[in-house]
Amino acid sequence: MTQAYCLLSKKGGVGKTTFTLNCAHALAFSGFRVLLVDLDAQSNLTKHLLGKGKDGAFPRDPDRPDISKVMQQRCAAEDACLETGYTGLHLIAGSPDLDDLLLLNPRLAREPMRLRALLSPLFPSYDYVLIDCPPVLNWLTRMALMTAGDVIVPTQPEAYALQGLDDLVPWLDKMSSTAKLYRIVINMYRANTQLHQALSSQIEKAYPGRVAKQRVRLTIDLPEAARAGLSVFEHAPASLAAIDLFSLCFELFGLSPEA
Amino acid sequence: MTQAYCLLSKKGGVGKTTFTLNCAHALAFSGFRVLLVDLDAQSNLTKHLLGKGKDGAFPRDPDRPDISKVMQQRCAAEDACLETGYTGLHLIAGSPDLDDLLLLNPRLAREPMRLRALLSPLFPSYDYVLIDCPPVLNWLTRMALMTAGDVIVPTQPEAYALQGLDDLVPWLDKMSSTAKLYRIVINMYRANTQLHQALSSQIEKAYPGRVAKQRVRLTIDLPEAARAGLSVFEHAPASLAAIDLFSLCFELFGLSPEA
Ligand SMILES: Nc1ncnc2c1ncn2[C@@H]1O[C@H](COP(=O)(O)OP(=O)(O)OP(=O)(O)O)[C@@H](O)[C@H]1O
Ligand SMILES: Nc1ncnc2c1ncn2[C@@H]1O[C@H](COP(=O)(O)OP(=O)(O)OP(=O)(O)O)[C@@H](O)[C@H]1O
Ligand SMILES: [Mg+2]
Ligand SMILES: [Mg+2]
Repeated sequence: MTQAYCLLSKKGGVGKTTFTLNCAHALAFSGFRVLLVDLDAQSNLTKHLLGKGKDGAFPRDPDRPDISKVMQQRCAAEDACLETGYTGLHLIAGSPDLDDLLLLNPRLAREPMRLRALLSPLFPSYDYVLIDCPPVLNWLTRMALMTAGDVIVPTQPEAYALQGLDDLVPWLDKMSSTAKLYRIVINMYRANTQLHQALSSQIEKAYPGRVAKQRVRLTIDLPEAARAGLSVFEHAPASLAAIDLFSLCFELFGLSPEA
Repeated sequence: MTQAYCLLSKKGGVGKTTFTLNCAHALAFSGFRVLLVDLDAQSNLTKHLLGKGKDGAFPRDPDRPDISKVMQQRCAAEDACLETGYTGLHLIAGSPDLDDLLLLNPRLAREPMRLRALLSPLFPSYDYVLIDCPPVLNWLTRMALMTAGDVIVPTQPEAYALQGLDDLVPWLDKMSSTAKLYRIVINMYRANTQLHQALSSQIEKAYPGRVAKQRVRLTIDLPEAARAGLSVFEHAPASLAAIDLFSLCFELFGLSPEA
C-alpha cells in the first residue's frame, strides 16, 4: 500500500527540502522503493540529487523530462522517473517552467486532481512517494495535496513560522472535504533557548496530537550534507542530525530502527 | 531624495522580513521617515507591527486598507499608509488577498509599472521606502522591483540559498534594462563553522562588490524580538544582533553610528 506525502508550508525556509531529501534516503537505505517529486520551480531537491557534476554543477538539459512536462502531458509520467544513483530512489525533476505553467495552461488552476491522475498509475511501483513543495498555498500545492494522502509540515518554533501554521491549517481544511492527515515537525530546534522551548510547547498545545514528538535540532551537519550533495546519513552518520532524522522517520513512517 | 528598496529572494526564510522590520526601525529611530510596504500574502511584517493585541493577536479588520486594495484601486494609496505607533514609521499592510489578486485582476500580470504608479506619489513624504516581498520571482515581485530603485537580497551561506542567488541575479538582469542595484547580505552567519566561512567567501567571489561586508550572525535575539513584537534595538539593544544590524544599516544606507 503506497504511502504518499507532501511536504508543505506557507513559511519559507522551514526545512521542506531538507526533510524530503533525508527522509527519502532513510527509507531507501532501509530497502523501500521511494519516488520523489520536485514541485518547486527553485528545484533545490533536483539540483541536490542530479547536481553531481564538478563543483556540484547542475547540468542544464532541455531534453530532461520533468514534472512540468508531465503536467503539460508532453511526456509520460513513467518516462519522467529518473534514477538518482541510489538504489530504490527515483526522482521526477522540478523545473523553472513551473513558475510559468499557469500562464501556459490556465486550465490547470481548475483541475486540482490533474497531478493525482497523472502520478497515481506510478504508485504501485513504489512504497513511498514524497512531494517537495514551494513555500506557497495555491493551485499547485493544492494539486500536491490532492495527490498525497498525508501532509508533513516542518516549522521553526519561531513567531513568523507559527503565523504560517495558523494560515496553513484552515487552508488544509478548506482544500479537502475530509481534513487531510497532517503532522507538524519542529525543525531547527535550539533546545537551550527559552524561546524555542516555549514556542514548541505552544505549538503542541495548539495542535494536540499533530506534532511529532521528535524535534529536529539545529545543526551544521544538515547544511554541510546539502553542500556535499549527500544525505546526512552518508555525510555525518553518527551526528545528532542523523539520529534525530532517523527517529523522526521511525515516528512518521514506522521505519524500524533495526533496519 | 527618497530611497526605495525591495527585499527580494527566491529562497524562502533567508531574513527578508527580519531585515525589513529591523532596518526600518533603525532608520526611524534615527529620525528618518520610513514607509513600509508588505507585499507578502503571509503578511508577517504586518502582523508584527499591528499585532499588538493580547498575546500578539492580529486583529482581523475587513475595512483595513491594504496593498491589495490599493492595487485594485479600491482605496487611495495615501489612505493606506497606517501609523505603527512608532514615530516616522508607516506601513501599507499586506493581505491574504495578494494570493488571489491575479485571478481577480489578470491584467496586473501585464502592468509591471502599476505599483510604481500608485506608490510613487507618496515618496516625497518619506526618506526611505522598504518593500517586503514573498519568496518568489514573479509578476508581483517584478512590480516591487520596478517600484524600488535598489534591491537587498539576504542569503544564508548555505547550498540551497546559493542556488537561489544563481536564479535571482539573471532574473534581475532580465527584468530591467539597466541592471538594478542589488546588495547581497549574508544572514544567519555562524562564524565558527567552516561551511559558513567557505560559502560566504564563495558568494563574495561570485558577486564581487555586491556583498555587504557586514554579515548578520545567527542569534536567538532576532526571533526573540519578533516574538515580543519588537525590533531588536528595543528588545536587546546591546546584543550582537543589534550591533550587526546597525552596522549593516550604516553600510547600506549610510546611517550614521552617531545617531
Ligand atoms: N535542522 C536544521 N539545522 C540546520 N540547518 C537546517 C536544518 N534544517 C534545514 N536546514 C538548512 O536550512 C536551510 C533551509 O532549509 P530548506 O531549504 O530545506 O527549507 P525549505 O522549507 O525547503 O525552504 P523553501 O521554502 O525555500 O523551499 C537550508 O540551507 C538547510 O540546509
Ligand atoms: N540572523 C538571524 N539569526 C537568527 N534567526 C534569524 C536571523 N534572521 C532571521 N531569523 C529568523 O529566521 C526566520 C526566518 O526569517 P524571516 O521570516 O525574516 O525570513 P523571510 O526571508 O522573510 O522568510 P519568507 O521567505 O517566509 O518571507 C524567522 O523566524 C526569523 O526570526
Ligand atoms: Mg525547499
Ligand atoms: Mg518574509
